[in-house]
Amino acid sequence: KKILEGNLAAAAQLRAGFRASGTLVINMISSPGSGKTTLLEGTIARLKALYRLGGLDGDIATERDAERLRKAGIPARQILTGGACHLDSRQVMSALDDEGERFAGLDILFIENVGNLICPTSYDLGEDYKVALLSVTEGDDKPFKYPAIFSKAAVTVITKTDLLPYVDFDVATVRSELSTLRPDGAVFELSSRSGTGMDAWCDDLTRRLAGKR
Amino acid sequence: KKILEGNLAAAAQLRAGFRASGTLVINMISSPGSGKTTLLEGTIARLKALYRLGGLDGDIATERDAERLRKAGIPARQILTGGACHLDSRQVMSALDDEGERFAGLDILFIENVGNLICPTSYDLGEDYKVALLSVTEGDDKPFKYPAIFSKAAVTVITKTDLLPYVDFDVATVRSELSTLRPDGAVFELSSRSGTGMDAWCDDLTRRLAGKR
Ligand SMILES: Nc1nc2c(ncn2[C@@H]2O[C@H](COP(=O)(O)OP(=O)(O)OP(=O)(O)O)[C@@H](O)[C@H]2O)c(=O)[nH]1
Ligand SMILES: Nc1nc2c(ncn2[C@@H]2O[C@H](COP(=O)(O)OP(=O)(O)OP(=O)(O)O)[C@@H](O)[C@H]2O)c(=O)[nH]1
Ligand SMILES: [Mg+2]
Ligand SMILES: [Mg+2]
Ligand SMILES: [Zn+2]
Ligand SMILES: [Zn+2]
Repeated sequence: KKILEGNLAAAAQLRAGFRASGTLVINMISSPGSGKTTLLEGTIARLKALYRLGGLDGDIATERDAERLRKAGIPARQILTGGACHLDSRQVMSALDDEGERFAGLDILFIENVGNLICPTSYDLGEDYKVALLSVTEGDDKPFKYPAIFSKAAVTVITKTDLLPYVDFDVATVRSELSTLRPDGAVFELSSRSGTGMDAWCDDLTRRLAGKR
Repeated sequence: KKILEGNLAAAAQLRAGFRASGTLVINMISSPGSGKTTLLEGTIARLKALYRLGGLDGDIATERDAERLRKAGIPARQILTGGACHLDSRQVMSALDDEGERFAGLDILFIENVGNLICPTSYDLGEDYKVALLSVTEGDDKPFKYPAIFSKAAVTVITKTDLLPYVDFDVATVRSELSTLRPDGAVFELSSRSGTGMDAWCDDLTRRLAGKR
């Protein structure tokens, strides 16, 4: 409990800073391999000419995800958690302090959390909202099996829809479970590979950014 | 640290009990949706006529996985963790105490852990060995990104190989990362859907059971 309280103090400070700078901040949470980094690569390709984007990537080990985002053309920093299964707000704060000018004046900051559907849900990072990703290859039973994240996420993205023909995944069942857990939530279905659904996801981001300003 | 020490005491007791009864115990760990329950369904279909099998399923919510194993024809009990992202040995002990005779004299006990590649790695459940599952749809970068579980698992199963034609997954890269992290580890490639590779996985189980006796 003490840990979460300490996290909240730093999160509140971060949130105030993001409000002052008008930066939209998104905390992306999913199982390992649901497609967070790939979705960000596609999003960056579509939005980087219009907006100043930045990325923070949480992982246990390697710089692989931050490298992929830097290659996609935005400033990105890897936060190695030292074994912790989630990012916390102090790590975010010290990463941003370190980056200084490189991350100043961003329109949108994407925080890709550690691949884990459970613990990251409880740590506020000063974000505007959480985005949960659920890939069609993980099974259509996940919302009720992992209810906390799907209740707390304002947006759920169903990813890898190009694979629907090859797996048992009932989109209607998933949507009904999601609407039970989060009646006011938005749900997007997309494939980062084929591009289907990417426009609606990007439009939602720009709408939320305009809403924050 | 105190939590892990308490866990070890109960794990040692469990392990002694399993040795006395000659039960092979497997702790299955993966991301959510990598295919643990589906692999168990296929394994049960192939082995239940020859061996007395049992299942313990750890989850945050729902009885869905234990129901699937019971439907497959073995005694199975769901352990709801109350929000914890991993099973611990006291939960296993109290579940087995509760089940009593229903789980007595098993040849193989499968413990399907909570879907999470990180925290379950640190909790000894009295098992003979850990099995990590990695589905081809999660990406071929996972061993080095989540090194703890792939170092601690004596067996890694690469699942859903029927989907290889539709994803970027380099089996050779994964095998090379796995052999760096666990030089003495066994690796199986299989599809629970098509049945490819299931015989080698089942043969390995029966060999390890014979080895324990
Ligand atoms: N077919 C298909 N594959 C995809 C899609 N999106 C991602 N993938 C694949 O899914 C795997 C994992 O994608 P990542 O983007 O690395 O997943 P992640 O959520 O960032 O993974 P972690 O950061 O390790 O938690 C890779 O092999 C991707 O190529 C998609 O829309 N369609
Ligand atoms: N194509 C294909 N799909 C598979 C295979 N094995 C499992 N699946 C699918 O993958 C999804 C998840 O499978 P599960 O067995 O429920 O995964 P799990 O690891 O038990 O999931 P949790 O218990 O929630 O962590 C389901 O939609 C399965 O149908 C396979 O070999 N091939
Ligand atoms: Mg990633
Ligand atoms: Mg399961
Ligand atoms: Zn955790
Ligand atoms: Zn945990």
